Amino acid sequence: GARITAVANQKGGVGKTTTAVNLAAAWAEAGKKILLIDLDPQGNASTGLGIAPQKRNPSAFDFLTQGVFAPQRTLLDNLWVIPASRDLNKILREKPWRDAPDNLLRDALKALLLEKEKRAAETKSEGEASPAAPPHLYDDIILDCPPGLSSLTSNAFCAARSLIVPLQCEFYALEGLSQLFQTVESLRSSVNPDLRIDGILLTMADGRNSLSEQVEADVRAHMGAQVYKTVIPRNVRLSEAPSHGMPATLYDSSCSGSLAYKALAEEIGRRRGGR
Amino acid sequence: GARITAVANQKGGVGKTTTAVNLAAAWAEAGKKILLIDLDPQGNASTGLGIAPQKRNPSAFDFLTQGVFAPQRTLLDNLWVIPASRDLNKILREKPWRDAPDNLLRDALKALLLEKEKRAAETKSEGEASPAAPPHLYDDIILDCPPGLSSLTSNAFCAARSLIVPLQCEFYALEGLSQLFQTVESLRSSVNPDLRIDGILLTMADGRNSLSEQVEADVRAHMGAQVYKTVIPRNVRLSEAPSHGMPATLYDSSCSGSLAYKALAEEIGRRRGGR
Ligand SMILES: Nc1ncnc2c1ncn2[C@@H]1O[C@H](COP(=O)(O)OP(=O)(O)OP(=O)(O)O)[C@@H](O)[C@H]1O
Ligand SMILES: Nc1ncnc2c1ncn2[C@@H]1O[C@H](COP(=O)(O)OP(=O)(O)OP(=O)(O)O)[C@@H](O)[C@H]1O
Ligand SMILES: [Mg+2]
Ligand SMILES: [Mg+2]
Repeated sequence: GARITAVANQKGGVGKTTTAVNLAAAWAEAGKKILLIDLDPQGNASTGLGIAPQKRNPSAFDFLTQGVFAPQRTLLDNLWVIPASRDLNKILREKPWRDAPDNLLRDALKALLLEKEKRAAETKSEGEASPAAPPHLYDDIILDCPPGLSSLTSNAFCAARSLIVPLQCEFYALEGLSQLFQTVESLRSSVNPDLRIDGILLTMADGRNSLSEQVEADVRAHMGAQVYKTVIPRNVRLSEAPSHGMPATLYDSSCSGSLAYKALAEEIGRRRGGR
Repeated sequence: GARITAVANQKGGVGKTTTAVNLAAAWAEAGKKILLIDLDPQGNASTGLGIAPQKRNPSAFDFLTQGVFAPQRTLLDNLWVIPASRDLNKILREKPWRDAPDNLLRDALKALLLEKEKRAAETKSEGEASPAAPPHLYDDIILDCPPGLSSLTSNAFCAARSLIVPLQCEFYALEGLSQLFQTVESLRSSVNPDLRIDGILLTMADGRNSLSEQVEADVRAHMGAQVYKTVIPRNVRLSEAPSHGMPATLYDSSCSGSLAYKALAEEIGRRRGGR
């Protein structure tokens, strides 16, 4: 079945969405079938993949609360997205979801799997992956998480096997890491023993800036092999692409940002043993 | 009494903490007595004001939940801080706070005011503002909000009269604004009719970058006078200062970032009628 990867860091603005969108796109361009689920009420990943704000119905909220699974196409054939909108804030604020355990997403994905397996056994002709292909027909499912440690992020941690942590090369960004690791540890022992940190990704690195260099040196010294070799440089093309509703790998495939995300896609593939 | 100002934007990494810390410092250096309350479990503002992680007890969590009011000194005489630590996450996750209405902070501030007024009437010798000066002896109280629209941010919106919205000159940053304004509107009509948007602050502006210029032009065209004339430039000194545990206005008072925050402090003072 599909491997579920969460892209998360409670610190804001560190490149979670930029990483989720461009890693998904790089894998899709390499032939993998990818589903991105946007779990941020701001809906930045949905925008970055070209889904207009008024076209986000049904959304991730409908999937988590009612199991309505309706991925939408993006400009890339192999990349589908379940968009997000402001109704996701209801999960944080309104009953019954406010009191629900953090496994809404995990259960919605599981229920879908069971339904499809039942149907596949009946018809044996599943063959061609339909637009709303069931989760097990995707190679990878990527979850873009909002900032903070709300229940939207814990839902992602409960459903995921792997966690990619983008880390901006800035001083404040280092602070939140220990809280994040603590949260992962406590969820691993309570609800999801499969969850493990896939790697830490240095983002917005600027070789001319001594603070950036210092943060990178510090993180590599402390985290060693958990830090990806690939570093994402600060590159304005990465921040321009969303205004055109496409990943940077499509908007400008040879810019330094796109090349870095393609290198990251390959590095993660190798680290996972070529899968 | 003190004017309470929240610095908030659900979008992450837009300069909320950098603005709260440096605006507070600029006002303190100009002679105002300022209290900063850190409402972010990451505790970045506490770090930026030099409070070591193991010295944050009692914290904002203790103030919101038990009324324990113990501001700490900073390197600036007129600037005090109530630090934050990871226990603030409990307000989002654990009972009874998870189900509490969003007025924990407002009620804690009110209770304090009543107690001091009672005591002042009894002793008449309040005179010298003690380190834990009651809220009404501060000119301004500044609230640094976490990213997202959790109950920590709504607590700030319930307690505050003014709201400053830092807006990074980036495409994704524009997306969340309408949700933020909607949230403000609904809280204004339900719990806090005094809340009004003081202004939108453009941050990390980069004159050499056409996207940054375009975002600034767009925001001024749509928001008009709500946008401060002062723009905060991208300036690495602003991101270096926190690693020294001090505001940039102290770390490097003549860098472009510090000068911009001092200009902002004056502009807001003028807009509020010299107060
Ligand atoms: N390597 C980069 N170079 C230049 N700009 C970047 C880079 N990565 C991200 N950005 C820009 O920086 C801003 C923050 O990135 P992004 O929105 O991806 O972070 P995030 O962690 O998802 O934020 P949030 O916490 O709000 O979800 C965006 O405007 C984005 O376009
Ligand atoms: N004008 C600026 N120039 C350069 N760097 C800046 C500027 N303003 C903020 N920064 C840096 O950018 C990063 C994000 O800023 P900051 O942490 O203040 O944003 P925030 O909105 O408080 O983030 P969060 O959403 O996580 O609370 C920090 O590392 C900070 O040092
Ligand atoms: Mg994001
Ligand atoms: Mg902050």
